[in-house]
Amino acid sequence: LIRVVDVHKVYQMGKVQVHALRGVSFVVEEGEYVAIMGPSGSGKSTMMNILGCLDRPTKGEYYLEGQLVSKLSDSELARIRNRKIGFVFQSFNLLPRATALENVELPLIYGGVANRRERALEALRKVGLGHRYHHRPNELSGGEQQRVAIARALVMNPAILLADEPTGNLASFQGEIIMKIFQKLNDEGGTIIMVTHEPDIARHAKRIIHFKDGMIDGDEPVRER
Amino acid sequence: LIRVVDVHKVYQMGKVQVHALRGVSFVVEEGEYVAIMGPSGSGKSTMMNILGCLDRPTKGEYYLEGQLVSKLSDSELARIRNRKIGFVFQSFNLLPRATALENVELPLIYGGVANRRERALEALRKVGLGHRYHHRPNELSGGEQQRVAIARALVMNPAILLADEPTGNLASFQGEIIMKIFQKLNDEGGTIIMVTHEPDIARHAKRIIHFKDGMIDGDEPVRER
Ligand SMILES: Nc1ncnc2c1ncn2[C@@H]1O[C@H](COP(=O)(O)OP(=O)(O)OP(=O)(O)O)[C@@H](O)[C@H]1O
Ligand SMILES: Nc1ncnc2c1ncn2[C@@H]1O[C@H](COP(=O)(O)OP(=O)(O)OP(=O)(O)O)[C@@H](O)[C@H]1O
Ligand SMILES: [Mg+2]
Ligand SMILES: [Mg+2]
Repeated sequence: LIRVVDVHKVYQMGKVQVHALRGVSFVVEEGEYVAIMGPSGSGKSTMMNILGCLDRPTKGEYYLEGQLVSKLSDSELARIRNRKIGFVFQSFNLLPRATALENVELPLIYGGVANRRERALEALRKVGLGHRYHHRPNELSGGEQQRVAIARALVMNPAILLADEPTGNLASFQGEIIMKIFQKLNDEGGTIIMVTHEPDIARHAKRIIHFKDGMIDGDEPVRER
Repeated sequence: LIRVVDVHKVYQMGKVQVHALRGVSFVVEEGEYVAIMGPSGSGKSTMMNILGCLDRPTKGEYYLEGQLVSKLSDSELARIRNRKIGFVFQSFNLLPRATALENVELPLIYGGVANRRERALEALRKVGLGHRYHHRPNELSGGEQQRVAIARALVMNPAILLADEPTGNLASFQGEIIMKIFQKLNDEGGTIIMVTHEPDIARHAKRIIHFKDGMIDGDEPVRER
């Protein structure tokens, strides 16, 4: 399903080059549940942005469902991002002037889906935010914004969920509610790749890939689930 | 040092009222090290904003060093915020167009302190970011932005440190480096109030206050440090 071959990412800052990814290769099969861990600054979000078709590698190939992503047009990429991939950003990335409900409705509008309001409301209720649907991001707590971002990523029932630190602002019982939602998506055949720095959250996955200094530093199955 | 008496906070949203704090009272003595825990949406950040003199309660009193904060003028509040209180925001609140170095220099400029560049660079080195001082926030990872916010809060060597989820984006060994810095500040007599959802981080404090639905739901010393 997902195949990354010798991917590099260099950020050019004036004369200085920042090597965020230095040759990363791995495969994730359909239906896998993978956690990505590693120190701050090790390249995890950079990798997730490439997997989510939001950024392109400087070097190396990324194949999604056997297709070379670099060969796809912008409109094909946009269609894949809307139909196939749900993305939870580390910084939430909510529209500041839209309510929680409008933010979750957005992918449904883009995808031309019917019954948007009910489906968006249902997604918010699942993450415990039915009572805050009319709040804008600056009228929500940190963990509430995060959960709006999770509801938005799940509302199209994506084949692939990419979640970057989805529980960083949630107390443990609320993090567990999110993990139950993720497990259900995985049980139904969805593929999940989740960045986390919390071992208790990573243990919900079936495989952990470790990043360090822009490279893979370990890749093992999760034993104690 | 810090005394909160029956504090309420109501957010007025059109006709709807959101009761974020419903009568909170507690005392924190000078030199204490307190962790605040509780579910997402329980009022922790709202409380921190009031403690940091960034927002006023709807009802109730807040005494800082024996002075009723509501009686202080805006310029007195600004002076207290600059000289006495270091604040790490849950959403970092960095100036987007300034570099990491310029962000950490800001309190030193405001406070008219000499040797700003060296002191700001030293604060960044302590949190492991000497190599990223010239990056703007959108050229930094999530955990790096968080550490810039920590460096900025500590650079004036504040008497009171208010940190809202300071390690939410850091791998455990990097979180431990931040905990060592906080412990040193506390050893030197500084007062620390830290919001966290991670029990391993809360255990570094000496007392835990639990929030639930805008009220205090528990207040106990940390046994196993
Ligand atoms: N400006 C605002 N207008 C309306 N409601 C608000 C506003 N800011 C916060 N709230 C609401 O007040 C409640 C408390 O928010 P607060 O940010 O204090 O929670 P928190 O304990 O810090 O949560 P988290 O752990 O998710 O950061 C939340 O339910 C939130 O929706
Ligand atoms: N736009 C950019 N320009 C320059 N450097 C960047 C940019 N974005 C990220 N970087 C750098 O690339 C490195 C990797 O960043 P990335 O966001 O992928 O790390 P991360 O593993 O997600 O970290 P965290 O756990 O803190 O979120 C970091 O050191 C960061 O400073
Ligand atoms: Mg990241
Ligand atoms: Mg908060």
